[in-house]
Amino acid sequence: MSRVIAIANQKGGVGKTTTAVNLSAALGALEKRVLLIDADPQANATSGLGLKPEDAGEGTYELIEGARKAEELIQATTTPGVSIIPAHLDLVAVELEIIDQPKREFFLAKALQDIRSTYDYIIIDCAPSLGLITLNALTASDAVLVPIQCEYYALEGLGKLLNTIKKVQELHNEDLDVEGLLLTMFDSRLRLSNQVADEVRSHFEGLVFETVIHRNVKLSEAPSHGENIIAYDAGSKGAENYLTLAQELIAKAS
Amino acid sequence: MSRVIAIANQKGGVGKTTTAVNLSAALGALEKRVLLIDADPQANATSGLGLKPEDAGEGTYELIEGARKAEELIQATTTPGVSIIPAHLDLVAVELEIIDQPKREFFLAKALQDIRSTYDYIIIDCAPSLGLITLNALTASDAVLVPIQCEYYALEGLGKLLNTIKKVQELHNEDLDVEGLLLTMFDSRLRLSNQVADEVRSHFEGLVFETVIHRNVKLSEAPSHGENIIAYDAGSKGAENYLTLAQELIAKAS
Ligand SMILES: Nc1ncnc2c1ncn2[C@@H]1O[C@H](COP(=O)(O)OP(=O)(O)OP(=O)(O)O)[C@@H](O)[C@H]1O
Ligand SMILES: Nc1ncnc2c1ncn2[C@@H]1O[C@H](COP(=O)(O)OP(=O)(O)OP(=O)(O)O)[C@@H](O)[C@H]1O
Ligand SMILES: [Mg+2]
Ligand SMILES: [Mg+2]
Repeated sequence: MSRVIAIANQKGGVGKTTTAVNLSAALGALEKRVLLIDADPQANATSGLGLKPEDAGEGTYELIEGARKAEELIQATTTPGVSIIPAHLDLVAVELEIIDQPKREFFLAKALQDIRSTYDYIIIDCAPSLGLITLNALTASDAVLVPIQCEYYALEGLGKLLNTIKKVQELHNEDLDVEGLLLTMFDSRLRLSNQVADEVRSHFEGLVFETVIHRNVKLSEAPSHGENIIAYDAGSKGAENYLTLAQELIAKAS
Repeated sequence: MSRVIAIANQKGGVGKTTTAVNLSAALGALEKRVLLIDADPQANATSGLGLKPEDAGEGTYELIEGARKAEELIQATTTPGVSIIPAHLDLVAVELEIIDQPKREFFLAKALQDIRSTYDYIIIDCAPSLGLITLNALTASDAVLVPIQCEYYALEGLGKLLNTIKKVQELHNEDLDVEGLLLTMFDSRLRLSNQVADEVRSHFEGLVFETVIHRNVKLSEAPSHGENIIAYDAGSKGAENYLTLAQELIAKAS
């Protein structure tokens, strides 16, 4: 059973990378074989798993372009059960390279065909945009997981994102599911947090994960040590939330 | 004296829109004539100033494309001293329209020539990307103001952004200054916040605004009422911080 999941939302700073890194680590801790693909030129997921983007060498750029086979680009990480295809700052250039090519949305899907069966989960961290790299990620995926920050501006973009997902389903990937909407940076003391959470649950009934990721400073400290939350502080609220999310994801699949 | 300032940083969720909206409102409160241009397809600055993006009609798309004169696209807002050219969800399409055209980075600069002298400040809110719309904004600007969230991932992208600004200065706009680096969402109780602030100040001495924007829930509540922070809660820490920032900006210019 291999499931490819894109972590996407064009709104910035909603917790895409934090979810990609820590969900991968949690799935690894639960004995799943995980590959994380960093599809964001900022390369935050690459550094969040302890690699230095400037030293990481070849990665997602070569993967999409087709210059290298996927298995040649996979690197080990210090996180049990998790491998990575890193991003490089030049990744943004691949959009201009493939923009005029036929079937430009399918480059990543094609590149992943041979390695899908090696992993239980392939997690793709996307940039805050709906450009060609993100479209490639959505076309290559079985499902999309949408982190939603419990703030007002984060609500505004949701309709547009779900429209884009519908278009991808119609044009490029009819099997694309919505894995779920994940409430992030939830602070139960704030009225705004509770209002946004209630609104998302009432508008998108059935699509929202039971697990809510609470605001937890340990989650924002961990990347500065190049560690995922389980390695950094396994007893923290953040580690607990992402382990629960991983269990919910696994239970859904069976 | 007219100064065009782009609010830019490819890292998502660092406070670009919050700064664009509330700095504009603060400058307006200090009797300056301000135009806000929403150059982000998410159209958060448009709704932050109380307009509905789906009803806003023509705006930044027509401005960049050259279909309309700038003065035909300017709308009033309920914020004293502040007018707006709104964004529409289709704005993202303009990148594909101008990508093959000569001098594609100069469309916005050309469109603003006639109206610059009408305003003391023109503030451009950018998307979390370094694509063609943001390049147009940097080419059209006298200076760029970079919000930096006091978090680890926000530090990582800084080097790349400053490189991009250097390239724009060399290729398209030699007069482009760095107006300053603005520390945002600072929480004095958090060790991480203080570490990041110290690191930015030591690495970029002389470029960092004295004013620091503190984390303040009122700033994230205001947009859900379509209000800027001064209208929403003039006595809040957020309103105080943005008024101080506006004063610091005005003092720098003289
Ligand atoms: N639950 C949380 N509690 C506290 N801090 C968090 C939480 N989730 C994320 N953060 C912090 O918030 C910031 C934004 O998160 P992150 O970078 O993961 O978002 P993103 O959606 O990947 O951003 P981008 O749009 O730039 O890719 C980071 O500094 C991160 O450490
Ligand atoms: N100083 C602050 N205190 C509390 N909340 C804040 C502050 N500044 C911004 N916010 C909130 O944090 C979130 C991110 O801010 P904002 O949307 O302005 O960032 P952005 O850089 O414009 O994001 P994007 O990259 O998506 O354009 C918003 O929900 C906003 O209300
Ligand atoms: Mg990210
Ligand atoms: Mg914004």
